[in-house]
Amino acid sequence: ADVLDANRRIADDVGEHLDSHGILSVEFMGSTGSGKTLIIEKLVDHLAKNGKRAGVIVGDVAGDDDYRRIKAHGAEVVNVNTGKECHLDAHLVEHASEKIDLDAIDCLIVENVGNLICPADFPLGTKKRVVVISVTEGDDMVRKHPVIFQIADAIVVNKIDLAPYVDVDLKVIQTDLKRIAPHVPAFMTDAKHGENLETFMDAILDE
Amino acid sequence: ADVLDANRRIADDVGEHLDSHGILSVEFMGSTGSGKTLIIEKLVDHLAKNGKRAGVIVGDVAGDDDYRRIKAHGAEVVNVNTGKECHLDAHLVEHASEKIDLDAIDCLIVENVGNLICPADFPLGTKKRVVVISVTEGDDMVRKHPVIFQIADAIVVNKIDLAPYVDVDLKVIQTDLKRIAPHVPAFMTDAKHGENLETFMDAILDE
Ligand SMILES: Nc1nc2c(ncn2[C@@H]2O[C@H](COP(=O)(O)OP(=O)(O)OP(=O)(O)O)[C@@H](O)[C@H]2O)c(=O)[nH]1
Ligand SMILES: Nc1nc2c(ncn2[C@@H]2O[C@H](COP(=O)(O)OP(=O)(O)OP(=O)(O)O)[C@@H](O)[C@H]2O)c(=O)[nH]1
Ligand SMILES: [Mg+2]
Ligand SMILES: [Mg+2]
Ligand SMILES: [Zn+2]
Ligand SMILES: [Zn+2]
Repeated sequence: ADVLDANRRIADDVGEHLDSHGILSVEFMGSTGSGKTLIIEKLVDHLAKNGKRAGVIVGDVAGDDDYRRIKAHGAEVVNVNTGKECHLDAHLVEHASEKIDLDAIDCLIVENVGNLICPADFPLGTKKRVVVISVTEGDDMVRKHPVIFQIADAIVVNKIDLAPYVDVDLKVIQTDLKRIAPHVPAFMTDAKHGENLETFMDAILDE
Repeated sequence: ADVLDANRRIADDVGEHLDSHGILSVEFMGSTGSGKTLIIEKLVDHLAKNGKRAGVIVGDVAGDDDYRRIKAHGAEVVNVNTGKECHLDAHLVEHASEKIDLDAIDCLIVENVGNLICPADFPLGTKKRVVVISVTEGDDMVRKHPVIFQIADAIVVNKIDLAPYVDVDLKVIQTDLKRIAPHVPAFMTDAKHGENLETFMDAILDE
């Protein structure tokens, strides 16, 4: 419990610091391979089209794959390797954000390590938290990991184009979401071909 | 480090206990929704066809979805809900195995919680550890989470039928496996339609 309290205090500091620069900040959590980076790549493009600049902090256990993909879209990016840790924490994000010129960006995006469990207990200080799952993981992800959906500000159920190939009925996922996290807006997207992605991005950027 | 040492000691006890009953034991780790339960369902059927009986311990954060799916195949199953913990540990498996009549089974199967990070550091005492990923997560899973592939006894890259829909080149995954875990046998499977699954099951059961 001490670890969680300490993290929450640092998260509050991070949040205040970002607010003082007038920056909107959004975290993306979710399962490994659910499509977090692809959605962030498109979000960076969407922001640029509206004349807004993005800073991105990418958390991964090892390597710089996601860092390179997002950097190619022209954002200011910082890579954080977590090693044995299966989630980012506010302390890591505090230090990573020091490497970004906060006066040169309008929006800070954080991609957490793929994990549907621990991130729920470790807020990072961002204004919004989005959880991303994909239909290819099966139709039971929501009821199996209720907490991370309940603490989110938005939910993305991605890869809906693949639902027929994994025998997943989207209505089962929607029913679980209504029961488990009725207060959280949910978006069914196909990030690859763009379906419903604009709707999600406008909603999360308060446009 | 104390936690890892304590876990290893209990895992050794579990291993000795299973050996004394002449039981083959296999753990399935891997990403959420990669196909662990589907593979276990087919493994239980495969064992039954060869006159062998399976006991299964299923770890999930919440609910009994996987428990019910596997029970329907006639195996002796125990459900373990891990709550806030993102992985099983040897202590949980020790207690769960007490609920199974070890003289009535030939093979014990353990399904870990979906997570490509922590399970690597928490052996459960089984003779073999298998890690399952699916191509729908992208082609970078191996280089992003090297440790869990290096400590495994076998690797399953599942859902190869879906590779064309997510722009994944299987050769990229195979090249990473050769570089990162050259000593570990890898199987490219489609558990839904059965491709290469028999080959994997025969290999893991030493038939
Ligand atoms: N068909 C389809 N493929 C998608 C979609 N979204 C992502 N993908 C594919 O899914 C794979 C994983 O996407 P990423 O963006 O790397 O996922 P991620 O959540 O960032 O993965 P990690 O950071 O490794 O946890 C890639 O091969 C993408 O091309 C989608 O909506 N439809
Ligand atoms: N097309 C296709 N679908 C598959 C394959 N293997 C599993 N699936 C589907 O993938 C989804 C997830 O499968 P599960 O067996 O529940 O995966 P799991 O790893 O046990 O999931 P968790 O226990 O929740 O982490 C289900 O909808 C399966 O039907 C495959 O090889 N090909
Ligand atoms: Mg990513
Ligand atoms: Mg399962
Ligand atoms: Zn964790
Ligand atoms: Zn863990």
